[in-house]
Amino acid sequence: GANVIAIANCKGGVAKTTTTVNLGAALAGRGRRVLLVDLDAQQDLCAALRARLPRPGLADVLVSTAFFDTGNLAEAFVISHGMTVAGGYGIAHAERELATNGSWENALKRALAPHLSQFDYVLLDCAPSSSCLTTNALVAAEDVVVPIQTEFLAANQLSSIMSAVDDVRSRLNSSIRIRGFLPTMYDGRSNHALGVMEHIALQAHMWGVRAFKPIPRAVRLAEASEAGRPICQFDEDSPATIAYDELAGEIDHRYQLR
Amino acid sequence: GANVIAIANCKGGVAKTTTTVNLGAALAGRGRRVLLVDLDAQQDLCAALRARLPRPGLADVLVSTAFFDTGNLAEAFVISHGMTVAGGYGIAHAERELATNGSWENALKRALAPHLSQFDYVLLDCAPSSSCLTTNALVAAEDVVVPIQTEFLAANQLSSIMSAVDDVRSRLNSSIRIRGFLPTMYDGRSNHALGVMEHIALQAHMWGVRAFKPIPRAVRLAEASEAGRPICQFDEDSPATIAYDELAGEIDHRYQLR
Ligand SMILES: Nc1ncnc2c1ncn2[C@@H]1O[C@H](COP(=O)(O)OP(=O)(O)OP(=O)(O)O)[C@@H](O)[C@H]1O
Ligand SMILES: Nc1ncnc2c1ncn2[C@@H]1O[C@H](COP(=O)(O)OP(=O)(O)OP(=O)(O)O)[C@@H](O)[C@H]1O
Ligand SMILES: [Mg+2]
Ligand SMILES: [Mg+2]
Repeated sequence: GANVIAIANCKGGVAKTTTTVNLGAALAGRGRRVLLVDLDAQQDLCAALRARLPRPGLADVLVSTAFFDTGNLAEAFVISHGMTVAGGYGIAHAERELATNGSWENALKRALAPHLSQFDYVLLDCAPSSSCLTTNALVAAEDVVVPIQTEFLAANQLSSIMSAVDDVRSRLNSSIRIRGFLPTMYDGRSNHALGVMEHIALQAHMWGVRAFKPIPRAVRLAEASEAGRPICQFDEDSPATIAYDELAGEIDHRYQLR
Repeated sequence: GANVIAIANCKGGVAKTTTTVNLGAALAGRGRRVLLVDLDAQQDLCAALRARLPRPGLADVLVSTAFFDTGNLAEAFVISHGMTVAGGYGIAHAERELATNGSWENALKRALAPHLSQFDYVLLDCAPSSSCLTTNALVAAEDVVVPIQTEFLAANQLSSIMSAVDDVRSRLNSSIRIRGFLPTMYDGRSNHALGVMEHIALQAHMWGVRAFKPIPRAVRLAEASEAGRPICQFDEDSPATIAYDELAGEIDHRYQLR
């Protein structure tokens, strides 16, 4: 079945959505079957791909899975840029509903299960909080990729996501692993960024996880979101296209070795 | 009493914390008595000022206010760079506790009330989510300043914070006003940013709120956070120092006219 990867970090604005879109598109470009799941109430992933928001959508399926053990995630599937996307209205409402139900932590895992054989990769775009849908993502995932903006405040806050993963590992999903820290928005000309990169590498070493090669700062990524396309379909020569393709190659290589 | 202003936007990484620190410091530089409240579980505001995290702290006071109507916020006060800061450990825990209690929405308002006469401004740094502490901030505040990164995804998502404010206005705090949209990380050389600025100005016009002059992109802001200082005490010639001082002048001027 599919390799389910959560793209998560409690810090806001570190390129979780941008990484989900562009890592996904680079994997799809290599012929892999990719599902992207938009777990953020603001539906930024769907906005960045101009993907239609279906009714019923992801939120409806999660609630009906948690409460009645019914619901078919395929109803929330929309095809966009060679990938499948699951999103929709009502995420904030679903979060409130789920939090009142006993077995809410594995609603996403149960909703995904029947569809895993159709995909090679499932990427889960998390909101910047340790809310119940982020917990759902960590329960459903085998791996976590943690994007970290190469600036002081983002690099200073790794303990939040690491303790959220530890907590889920001890209670709900013993096999979850941190696939690696992904430095983002990296500008090698800035001493500040160089210092933060060293800090990230040190943290990766201490936690025993990989530090991926950084994604360079590139305004083309924001322009690509505005155009509703992944960077590899917007500007194939952009350093960001190359960087996300290299990341896809590294993720894919490890997966094939399994 | 003090003018209580929430610095809020559900989108992550738009400069909420950076604006709270630097607007606060610019107001303090004008002789105003300023309290900053760190409502984010990651305590980025305290990290950006290297402010000590007291025990008991803000989280303890909020829980004891909500459950037992006791607790003294002054216990969580720490003096830092000419301002008072209220923060501390356990915010994520307090959020979970508060959400289970009936009258949780006004815990912050009640905790602040006895201390408002000691300050001219109280700035509330919100987390990037519409969680119960963000609701607490909107209940306690008279005004909201909405920082918006001048990039597509951030400008595309104004409806989340606007509907959160509308909801609080209709149910819990009829006098809350949007003071304005504050464009941040603005790079005038980029066509993308120019287009987004126009979009923000249009949105401000549609919602009938002010669009403040943009804060320019300046890596010195990240360097200042790393040094644990506000920008006006780190690099007084930085364009960001001047921009936050102009914002303070505009906010302060209006307050004096009241
Ligand atoms: N490598 C990069 N270079 C330049 N800009 C980038 C890069 N990666 C992301 N961005 C831009 O930074 C902003 C934040 O990225 P994004 O929205 O993906 O972060 P996020 O972690 O998903 O945010 P949130 O916490 O709100 O979910 C966006 O405007 C995006 O276009
Ligand atoms: N005008 C600016 N120019 C350049 N960098 C900036 C500017 N304003 C903020 N930053 C940097 O952008 C990053 C995000 O800012 P900040 O953490 O203040 O945002 P936030 O909205 O509080 O994030 P969160 O959603 O996680 O609370 C930080 O590294 C900060 O130093
Ligand atoms: Mg996002
Ligand atoms: Mg912040």
